[in-house]
Amino acid sequence: MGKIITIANQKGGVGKTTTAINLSAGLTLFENRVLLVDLDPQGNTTSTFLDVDDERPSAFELFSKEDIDLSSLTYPTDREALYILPSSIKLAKVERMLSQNPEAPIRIRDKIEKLSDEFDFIIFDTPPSLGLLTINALSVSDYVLMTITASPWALDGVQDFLDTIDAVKEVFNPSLKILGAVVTIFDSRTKISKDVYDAAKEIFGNLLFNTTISRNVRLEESPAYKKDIFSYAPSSRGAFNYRSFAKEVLDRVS
Amino acid sequence: MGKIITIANQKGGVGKTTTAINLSAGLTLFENRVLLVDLDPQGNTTSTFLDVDDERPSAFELFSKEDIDLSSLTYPTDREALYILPSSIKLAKVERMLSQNPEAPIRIRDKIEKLSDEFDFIIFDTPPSLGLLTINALSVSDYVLMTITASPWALDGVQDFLDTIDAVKEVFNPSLKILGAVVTIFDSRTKISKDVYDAAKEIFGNLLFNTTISRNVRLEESPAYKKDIFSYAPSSRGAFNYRSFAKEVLDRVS
Ligand SMILES: Nc1ncnc2c1ncn2[C@@H]1O[C@H](COP(=O)(O)OP(=O)(O)OP(=O)(O)O)[C@@H](O)[C@H]1O
Ligand SMILES: Nc1ncnc2c1ncn2[C@@H]1O[C@H](COP(=O)(O)OP(=O)(O)OP(=O)(O)O)[C@@H](O)[C@H]1O
Ligand SMILES: [Mg+2]
Ligand SMILES: [Mg+2]
Repeated sequence: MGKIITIANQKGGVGKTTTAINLSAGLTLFENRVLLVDLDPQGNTTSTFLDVDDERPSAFELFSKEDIDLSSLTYPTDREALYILPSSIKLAKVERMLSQNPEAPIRIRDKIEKLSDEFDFIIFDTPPSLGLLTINALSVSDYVLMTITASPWALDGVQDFLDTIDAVKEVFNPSLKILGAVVTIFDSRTKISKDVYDAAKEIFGNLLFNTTISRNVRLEESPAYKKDIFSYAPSSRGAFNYRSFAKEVLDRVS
Repeated sequence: MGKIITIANQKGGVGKTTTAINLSAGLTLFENRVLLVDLDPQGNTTSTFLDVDDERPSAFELFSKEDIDLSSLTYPTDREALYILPSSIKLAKVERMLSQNPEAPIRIRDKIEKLSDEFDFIIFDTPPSLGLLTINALSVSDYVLMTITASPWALDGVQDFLDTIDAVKEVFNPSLKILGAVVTIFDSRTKISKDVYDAAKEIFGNLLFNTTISRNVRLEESPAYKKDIFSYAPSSRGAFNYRSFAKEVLDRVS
């Protein structure tokens, strides 16, 4: 059984997708077979690896169909040992589609558990919300990782986030653990970055990762070339940060 | 009847809230009375002006109650002529609460129309989603403004965004117009900023605002001091940009 990690934060634009892509790629550098699942209807993770095609089998099928051939949902990427289970815009209607279904919060659990036998890690990218798509990811995860950036409102939503984790633990997934919080898009020249880092340390203590991901323009550029940071700019600061971050994650889960 | 503008983009972290706050404040500099409505459950706009209090009357009441005393929902701010209709975390449950209600997409329309008699402008801040909260804002708006930042995926969601605008126009609000798109967090030193600006110009043509909002650390700092940019750093680049942006908006709506 592979380890399942959800990357989440209801605040938008805080590096969830950038971390999902580069943590997943980083884990393959240490001999892991990784499945990256894109549960965000925006499909930013998906469009980084595959051409946009809203008709192919996607994560939407995890919610809409009972029995599916799971192997038809996983696609190889240019990076060996990294596979992707793509998003579709249809995911945007899942919340309304399942609003009367009592099993809605754990709709994808059995399917993902079956898939976890084939991978060392399953990583979920999620939309900027604590709605049904994110709840489903949390309900089947071993760990949840919060990405945080230096924003004036960076820590406003932490309480809601932690309340949601507690609720999922209590009702659906008692074994869910907080893997930690990682500060991304860190700019050591600005006071706001330092203030947010200090405040996050206060809230998360040892759960705050030692590795911070610096602001690095290579990380912004690489998805446009349909590449993770290790393929696009292997000697960049971004690649260095995400490699040491992957190592720190491995230390925490072993 | 005041003019109603929704600021929207389902992509997270693209300056919707920063623009909602500073455009609203900017409009008051030109003798306008402005109501800023926060429809994002995260409440970043709200926490910039008011202390967090999820029990006070809020935008949630626009959805949950038939008859309300609208004046009980609008609060003054430190800036004269700028009022706020605050968010509440309860907004997060609106989509599920109204999922079986056929009037859900126009739930707030009549109330907002009544309020628009008292203000020159009503500005909506919305969550990073094209769900029911954003649809409600669009259903009662004269204009929609899209904020765009230099992100690898900045323009991925534009088609979905424009499709949603068309759908709202067709079914709920034929007079809805696209006010335009504005590039924010612009960093003229990076190639990705220039590439995104050029691509946005290609898509939006004259609808792309001439004013771009540069990356400016003062804009990141000001909400932490519970101030808009004009109160916090009146001679900063951010204040200059948002002042000229407010002027450009006024030119387009007159
Ligand atoms: N370390 C970094 N250095 C520079 N830019 C970064 C870094 N990490 C992320 N970015 C950029 O910041 C923006 C937000 O990142 P990203 O899209 O990964 O966040 P997100 O949380 O997934 O957003 P959403 O809430 O829309 O899903 C993107 O433009 C991305 O390219
Ligand atoms: N011009 C700017 N210069 C520097 N930082 C900026 C600028 N505009 C916004 N920011 C910062 O970028 C981040 C995202 O902006 P903001 O929160 O306004 O976006 P949003 O679209 O409202 O996000 P969400 O999708 O979570 O609602 C915040 O940390 C904000 O302080
Ligand atoms: Mg994302
Ligand atoms: Mg916002």
